Amino acid sequence: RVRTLAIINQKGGVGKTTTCANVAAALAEAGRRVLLVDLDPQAHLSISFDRMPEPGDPSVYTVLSGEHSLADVMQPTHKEGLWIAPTNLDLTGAETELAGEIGRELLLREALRKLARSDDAPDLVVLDCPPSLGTLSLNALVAADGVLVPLQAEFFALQGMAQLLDVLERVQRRLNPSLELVGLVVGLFSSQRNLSREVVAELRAHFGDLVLEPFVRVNVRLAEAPSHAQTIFEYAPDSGAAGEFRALAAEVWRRLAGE
Amino acid sequence: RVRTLAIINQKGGVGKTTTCANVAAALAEAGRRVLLVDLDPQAHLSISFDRMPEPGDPSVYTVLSGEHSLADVMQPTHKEGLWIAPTNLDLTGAETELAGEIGRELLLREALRKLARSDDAPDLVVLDCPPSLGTLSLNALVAADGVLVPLQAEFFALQGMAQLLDVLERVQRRLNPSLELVGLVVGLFSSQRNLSREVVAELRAHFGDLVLEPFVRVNVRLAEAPSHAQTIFEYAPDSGAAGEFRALAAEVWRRLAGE
Ligand SMILES: Nc1ncnc2c1ncn2[C@@H]1O[C@H](COP(=O)(O)OP(=O)(O)OP(=O)(O)O)[C@@H](O)[C@H]1O
Ligand SMILES: Nc1ncnc2c1ncn2[C@@H]1O[C@H](COP(=O)(O)OP(=O)(O)OP(=O)(O)O)[C@@H](O)[C@H]1O
Ligand SMILES: [Mg+2]
Ligand SMILES: [Mg+2]
Repeated sequence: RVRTLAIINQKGGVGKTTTCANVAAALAEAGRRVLLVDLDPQAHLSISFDRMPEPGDPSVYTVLSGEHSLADVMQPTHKEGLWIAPTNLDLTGAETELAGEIGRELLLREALRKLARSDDAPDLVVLDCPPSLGTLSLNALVAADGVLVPLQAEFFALQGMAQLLDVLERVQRRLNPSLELVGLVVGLFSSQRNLSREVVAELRAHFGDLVLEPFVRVNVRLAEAPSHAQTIFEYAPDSGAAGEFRALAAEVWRRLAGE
Repeated sequence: RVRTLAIINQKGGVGKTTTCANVAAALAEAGRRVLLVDLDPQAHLSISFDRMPEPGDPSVYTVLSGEHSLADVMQPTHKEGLWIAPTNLDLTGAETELAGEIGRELLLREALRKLARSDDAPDLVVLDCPPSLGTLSLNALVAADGVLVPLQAEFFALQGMAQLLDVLERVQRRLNPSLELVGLVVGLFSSQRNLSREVVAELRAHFGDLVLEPFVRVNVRLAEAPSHAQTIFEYAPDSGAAGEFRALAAEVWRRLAGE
């Protein structure tokens, strides 16, 4: 059975791509077959695995436009058990180009269902989303079984969650009844900041055990790893950040797959 | 004469809203009449001035849909000489709703030209953009005289700039020939990080004196001020961050207005 996890937050720069790459890599190291899908036109996930296609080449854009299947587009990464369906800047136009397409929010789900029936089916698909709640992010929410929300413990975190939960509820009601909120990942965390501690207390009051542990503390190695086309597990395998992502990935899989 | 400055970067979380609020506030303190326009459906700029309208109320959304003028929507902030045209979540649907509108990228310019002819005309309009290069950001680029690009000195900064410059060039060629790149603002800066110093060296090699000084160093007070509905100039007027934004604002005005 293929499980699909969407990593989403319309707030920018909260660690979506960082969480996507490292949670997927940790689960690949634990023996799962994992496919990353880059739905962000910035293509940062693709770049951080050194897999950004040339303009016009097969990519997530050509999957959504119906030209290629996911099996055509997915390619191995440097890591055993981890593949990526990469994107490039062609995806920038998708929002407007798809505006008139019938069932425009269902295109990714259609492509993933086709993949699930093929020999290339992975155990887990992880979707990296752009910082918005537009058509690309909605495609992720419709296709997903679970949603993981990275956030920074800053003033705007709670207000953003209210809007996101409202969108989740509408997607669940109209398009994807089995969609579940797996949890919130508190990233870029620094315990010295009073503001962070206050926001965390409020998040716990609102969301209880949906606030996943451990938090991901600020660690410059997480920001450096992508420039070497590595995940934290190759770049700094013994770092606190590697330990945090291993523990988070295990917890996410437990909640998503019930194992 | 009204000058318009767009603050833009499709990369999320790089300090766009923080730069917008504090550069505008610094210039208001220096005696200019400044109007902020919140083009981000997250409405963080509006929230950080405690001016987010109720759903359905006049907002930037109703300006773009033609229901209200900017003069109808703009309201004073707590700061002398600083107004805001706020937004709310109604703006989330604009990307798709405007997809079929004739001249959809010119709607804001039309509204600003009308304001410039009225008694409410400010000296400067500052536009906060969402983390994307879609219809809302294109409206800002078409309406603007100058563009200010906040960025973080991280691995992805340079790659993002290439895409942004490509979009700027097309906007200049087809819709706004007088649009100029005013400069790059390096924010969330921390000189201890090797990565930051490497990226800054590369930015200087590519962009020369478009890299504005001073850099904005990491300072938790910048993240705390919005939760008190204050700019850095009320929250921590003697902080390094306040000094950095005063100096940046003066430099931005010098380049934009030639004074
Ligand atoms: N725990 C951390 N410690 C240090 N740096 C981090 C951490 N998490 C993320 N970063 C860095 O912060 C920046 C933002 O993270 P990332 O790009 O993953 O966020 P995002 O939510 O995907 O952004 P966008 O909204 O633009 O897609 C990146 O430069 C990343 O390397
Ligand atoms: N120099 C700084 N020092 C400390 N915190 C900062 C600094 N600049 C910005 N921040 C904080 O970092 C976060 C991101 O900044 P901000 O919201 O201004 O970025 P943005 O580019 O507008 O994000 P988005 O892409 O979501 O619109 C905010 O919580 C903000 O308070
Ligand atoms: Mg990202
Ligand atoms: Mg912002």
